Amino acid sequence: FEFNLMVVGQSGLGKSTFINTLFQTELYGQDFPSTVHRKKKTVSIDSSSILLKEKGVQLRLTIVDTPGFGDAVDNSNCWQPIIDHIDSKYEEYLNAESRVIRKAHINDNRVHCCLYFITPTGHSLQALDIEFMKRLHDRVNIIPVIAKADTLTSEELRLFKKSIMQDITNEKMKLYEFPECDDDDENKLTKIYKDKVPFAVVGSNFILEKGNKRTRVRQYAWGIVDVEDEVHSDFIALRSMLIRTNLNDLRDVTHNIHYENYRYKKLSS
Amino acid sequence: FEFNLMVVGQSGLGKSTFINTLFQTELYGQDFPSTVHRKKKTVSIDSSSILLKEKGVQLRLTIVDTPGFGDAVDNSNCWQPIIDHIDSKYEEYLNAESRVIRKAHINDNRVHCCLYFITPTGHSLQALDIEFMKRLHDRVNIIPVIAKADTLTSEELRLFKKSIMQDITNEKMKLYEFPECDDDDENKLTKIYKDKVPFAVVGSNFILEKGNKRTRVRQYAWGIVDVEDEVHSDFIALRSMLIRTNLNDLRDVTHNIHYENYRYKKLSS
Ligand SMILES: Nc1nc2c(ncn2[C@@H]2O[C@H](COP(=O)(O)OP(=O)(O)O)[C@@H](O)[C@H]2O)c(=O)[nH]1
Ligand SMILES: Nc1nc2c(ncn2[C@@H]2O[C@H](COP(=O)(O)OP(=O)(O)O)[C@@H](O)[C@H]2O)c(=O)[nH]1
Repeated sequence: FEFNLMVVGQSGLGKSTFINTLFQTELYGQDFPSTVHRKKKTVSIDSSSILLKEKGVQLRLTIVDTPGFGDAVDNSNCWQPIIDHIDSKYEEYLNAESRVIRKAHINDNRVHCCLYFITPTGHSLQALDIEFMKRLHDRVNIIPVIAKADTLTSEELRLFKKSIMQDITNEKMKLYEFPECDDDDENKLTKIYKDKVPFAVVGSNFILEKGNKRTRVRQYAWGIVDVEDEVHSDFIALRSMLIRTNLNDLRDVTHNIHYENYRYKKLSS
Repeated sequence: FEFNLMVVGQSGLGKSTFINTLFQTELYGQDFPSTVHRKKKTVSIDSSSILLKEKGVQLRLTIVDTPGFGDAVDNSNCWQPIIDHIDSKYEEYLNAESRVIRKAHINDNRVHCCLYFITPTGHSLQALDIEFMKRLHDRVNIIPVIAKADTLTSEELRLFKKSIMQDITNEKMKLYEFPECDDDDENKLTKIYKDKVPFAVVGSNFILEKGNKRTRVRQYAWGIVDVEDEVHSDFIALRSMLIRTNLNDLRDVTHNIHYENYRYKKLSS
């Protein structure tokens, strides 16, 4: 069972910390990100895989990192290496699938989900956010998240989400749609979680041990942000929607919609 | 007594809020900034003046705002309109000063101080920050501030400041130097404040009334950031160094060093 998750956003938005938090791992050690992020001239595509056990199932999770995105003075076309990567994985799969003698299980390296990190300005989407999402929304499942959400008060966050969704509607951008649930009770929860899009996330590499409970927190002089407190951020909602319930749907939509689109355009040109 | 303060930094770094906080005013109304900041294609230079009474002295404060800076996908040369504005003010002054019959008091519209807002990434200076400061440090007094400092824990802030000062040294950038003080006790305080550079600022338009005390705060679900609490941010240090003690020195350095440089280059070319 493979799952390939791409992470996109400017340097310093807490992406590495968030991945560690989401999968409760140290995939990104504390020193590693800061040296990688300095003074990148072009966007590179870095993949790292880990084996996880999720609900008793062995999962090979691959995180596709995109350091350099949005970090230069001139970011024109900084999305191109990302588009090329996504298309090349569709191409690989198409070739494997088209062989006369082909394998029973084709290695699936296609990007199943792209988490796009929005800078918490408090105003609206930035020009770069819009340019990126317009070019990628019909190639890959995009789930936008508001980075470092502990930068915003609850009122600022409410207005910011409203303004972002307005931009997304105006620009006709198609985000990944979480599917309906068969179970009525689960559907209620799904609806509550779906209404939180774009998810406001907080991550941390710092773990506080309180008795027998271990939680990831950010300790400020004025208070402690608890990553798992649903009042503090939408982390729990996102983790639930992403990992607990929809990994399969993200893979299915990638295969049945985005990949088929690619295949159709490729074979009919 | 005129003082002209330029504010530079990407949209959403809390610049308008900070100016309101610094001068305890509503110079930037709550609605105004958000409409101005959307989708600017080029950098514009907007000046607004207010009359303040500071230590019994009438002060005409002019804030020079630079909306659009760093907000596009391609920010190449976004500093040029800023350079042109600064140079044009030197040019105006030079013309007024060079007249055969000249006024006793020349209107001083030169930029006395440029507050440069650094995005709180937690890593180091961004390419844009370096490009801007390298071109402007020998034209105007630059005081860098870390925007939205409540985004960083005290440890993250300590590392971030260290990394920024390292970049500034490596790139040979000349920041405004706060002068020594004649008074020994004041000098101790000046030294403490100088060591906080780059100042980590927090601003707010929200005023909390506690008894007869009114403070500007940011209210989060996990705690309240008090702009005037010296543990929460360097706001008090910056306000003291900028307004309480060094307005005159900033004007003198602008006149005796930056303006003289301009005049020398202009007249000898
Ligand atoms: N305020 C805040 N800071 C965070 C959060 N997550 C990470 N950081 C800090 O932001 C800085 C950059 O984090 P990092 O994960 O390296 O960001 P990346 O460059 O996007 O991978 C570090 O100082 C982190 O401790 C968060 O949720 N909120
Ligand atoms: N976390 C944090 N947010 C701030 C701070 N100052 C302002 N903000 C918020 O950041 C957003 C943008 O502020 P604004 O002053 O308009 O920024 P500008 O675009 O740089 O002028 C608003 O939601 C403000 O309430 C601050 O010190 N810390």
